[in-house]
Amino acid sequence: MRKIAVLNQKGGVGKTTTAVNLSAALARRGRKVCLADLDPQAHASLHLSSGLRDARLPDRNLYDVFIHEANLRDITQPAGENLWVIPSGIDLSAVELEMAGVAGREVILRQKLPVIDDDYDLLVIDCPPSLGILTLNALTAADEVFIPLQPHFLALHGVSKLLETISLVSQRLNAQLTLAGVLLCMFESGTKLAKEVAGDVAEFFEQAHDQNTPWANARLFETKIRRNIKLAEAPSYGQSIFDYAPTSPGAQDYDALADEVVEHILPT
Amino acid sequence: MRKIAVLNQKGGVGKTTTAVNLSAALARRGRKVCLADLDPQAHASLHLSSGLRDARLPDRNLYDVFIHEANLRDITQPAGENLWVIPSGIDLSAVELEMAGVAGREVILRQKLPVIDDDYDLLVIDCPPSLGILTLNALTAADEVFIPLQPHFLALHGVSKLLETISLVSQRLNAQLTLAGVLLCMFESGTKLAKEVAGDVAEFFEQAHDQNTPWANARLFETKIRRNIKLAEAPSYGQSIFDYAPTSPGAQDYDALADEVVEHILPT
Ligand SMILES: Nc1ncnc2c1ncn2[C@@H]1O[C@H](COP(=O)(O)OP(=O)(O)OP(=O)(O)O)[C@@H](O)[C@H]1O
Ligand SMILES: Nc1ncnc2c1ncn2[C@@H]1O[C@H](COP(=O)(O)OP(=O)(O)OP(=O)(O)O)[C@@H](O)[C@H]1O
Ligand SMILES: [Mg+2]
Ligand SMILES: [Mg+2]
Repeated sequence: MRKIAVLNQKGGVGKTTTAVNLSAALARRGRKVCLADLDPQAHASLHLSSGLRDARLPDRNLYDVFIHEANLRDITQPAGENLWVIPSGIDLSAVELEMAGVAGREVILRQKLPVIDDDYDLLVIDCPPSLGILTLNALTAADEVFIPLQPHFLALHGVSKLLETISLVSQRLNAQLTLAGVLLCMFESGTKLAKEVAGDVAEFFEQAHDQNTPWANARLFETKIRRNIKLAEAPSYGQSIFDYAPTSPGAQDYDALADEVVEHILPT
Repeated sequence: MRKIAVLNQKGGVGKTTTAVNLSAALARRGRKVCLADLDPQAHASLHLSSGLRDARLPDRNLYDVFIHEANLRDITQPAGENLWVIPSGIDLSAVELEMAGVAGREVILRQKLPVIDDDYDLLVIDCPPSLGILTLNALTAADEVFIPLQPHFLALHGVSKLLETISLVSQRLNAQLTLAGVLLCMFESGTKLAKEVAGDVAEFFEQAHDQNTPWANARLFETKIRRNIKLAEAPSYGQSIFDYAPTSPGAQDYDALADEVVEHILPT
C-alpha cells in the first residue's frame, strides 16, 4: 500500500479538495483508495459521507484509534466504488493536548497501518493546517508527501518551513519519507502573481535536483488546478467533482493530475 | 483600548488580510491601532514589516512575552502612521506544547495588556487557523470577535463550533467577550454558492437576535470583501491595500468596512 500525505501548514490552499478529488480520480481508474482524514475539522470526511447535509460524522473515528487503541478496520467507512474513508471527528483536536508528553505519540498512526496494508493500493492522508502531532503522524506514516500550494505571496516562505520539517522527520523518524510533488492549486490563470510564484516554485525545485535531500526528486506537477467554483460546490452534495460536475475545469484538472500521478508517481 | 480578535479556525478565509487592512484603514482615519500577530506563521507581521522581501522577522517577538515574561512595549514595532505591530515569530508554535499543563496559560496575553492600555485606541489580534492556546489567549484578551467567513460550504459548520468556543470562554474566562461581527470575505459575486451561504449566515444571525448569547448583537457586515487579486499582491510589497492599490475593489471594500466599523462598533 502506497501512502501519500497531503500537507501544507498554510490554511485553505486546497489540501482537502486535492485529497478528496485525487482519491476519487484514482478510484475511478480502478485503484483501491483509502482516504484518512487527520483534520479535526473533518472536511474530507464530511465531503465524502452520505450524511452530509446534516454534517453528521460517525461516532467512532480516528480519535478512538489515537486515544482508545481502536483498530483502523473497525472505523473505516465505504465512500464509493474503490473508495473508503477513515473519518475524523471533532475530538481529534484533543489529541494534541492529550498526547503531550506521551512517548511515541508521533508514530501512532504508523503502528496501526499494517492491519490494512493489503486492503488498499493507496492511502491518502489529509492533514490540518499545522505542523503539530497529527501532521507528524501523517509524516511518519507516509512514504510520500504532496504539497498543494496557492500561488500567492509567502507560499514559498511556508514551503521552506515545511521542507525543514520533512527533513527532520526523514532523518529521525522515517527514513523513507520523500516529497513526491508540489501542486499549484486555486490557480488564477492570467494574474501575474500566479505566474511569478509558479516561476519561483519551479526554480526552487530545479535547483534542488542535485542535492541529497528528501525533495531532490520532487516534481512540480505540470497540472495546475485552476480556480473553479464547482470545486467549492461539490462538497455540499457529498460528491467528488467527477460526480457533481464531470465536464467542469475542476474535473478536467483533477483528471489530468491523476494521469500525471499514475504515470510518474504510482507504479502500475 | 478596544480589543478585537479576528478569528476563524478554518484556514485561508481572510483573517490576516482583514486584520491588516482594517487596521490600516482605521489608522488612516486617525485611530491609534496596534496589530498583535498571534499566528506562528507570522503573515500579518511579514505583511507590515519593512524587511519583507527577505521575510525577516524581529528576533524578539510574542514568543518572548509568552515564555520569557517579556514586556509588550519592548517588542512592539512601528508599522506606519498611527499603526504599530506586535510581531509573531516561528517559535510561537512551541507555545502550545511548552505551555501544556501550565496553569493560567489561556490568560497570559490579557495579563500583559494593561501596560499598553493607554498607548492605543484599538488592539487588533490576528489568530491562527485553530482553537488552541494561542487563539484562547486572543479570546480571553479581547472584548469583541470578528469572524471572517468565506461563503463556501461548511462555513456555517465551522462557525457554530467557533460560537461554542466563544460561549465557553465568555462563561468561564471572559465575561465581556461578545461577537461583534461576521464578515464575508473572498466573496465571488455572481456565484450562487456565495449567495446561498450569505443567505444562510444572515438567517442564522437574525434568529440569534433574541437569545441571551454572546452573538445576540452580532452584525453580519453589509460590506462584503470581494475577491480581488490586488489584496493577494499587496503583502509582497509590504503595503496595505491603500498604499499598494488605492483605487482597487479591495481598497474600496476595506474602506467601506472601516466606515461600518466606525459607525456601528467603535464609539468615536
Ligand atoms: N480550485 C478551486 N477553485 C475554487 N474553490 C476551491 C478550489 N480548491 C478549493 N476550493 C475551495 O476553497 C476552500 C478551501 O479549500 P480546502 O478546504 O480544500 O483547503 P485546505 O487547505 O484543505 O484548508 P484547511 O487548511 O482549512 O484544511 C474550500 O471551500 C474549497 O471548496
Ligand atoms: N478578497 C481577497 N481576494 C483575493 N485574495 C485574497 C483575498 N483575501 C485574502 N486573499 C489572499 O488569500 C490568501 C489567504 O488569505 P489570508 O492569509 O488573509 O487568510 P487567513 O484566514 O489569515 O489564513 P490562515 O488560516 O492561514 O491564517 C492570502 O494569500 C491572501 O493574500
Ligand atoms: Mg483541509
Ligand atoms: Mg492568517
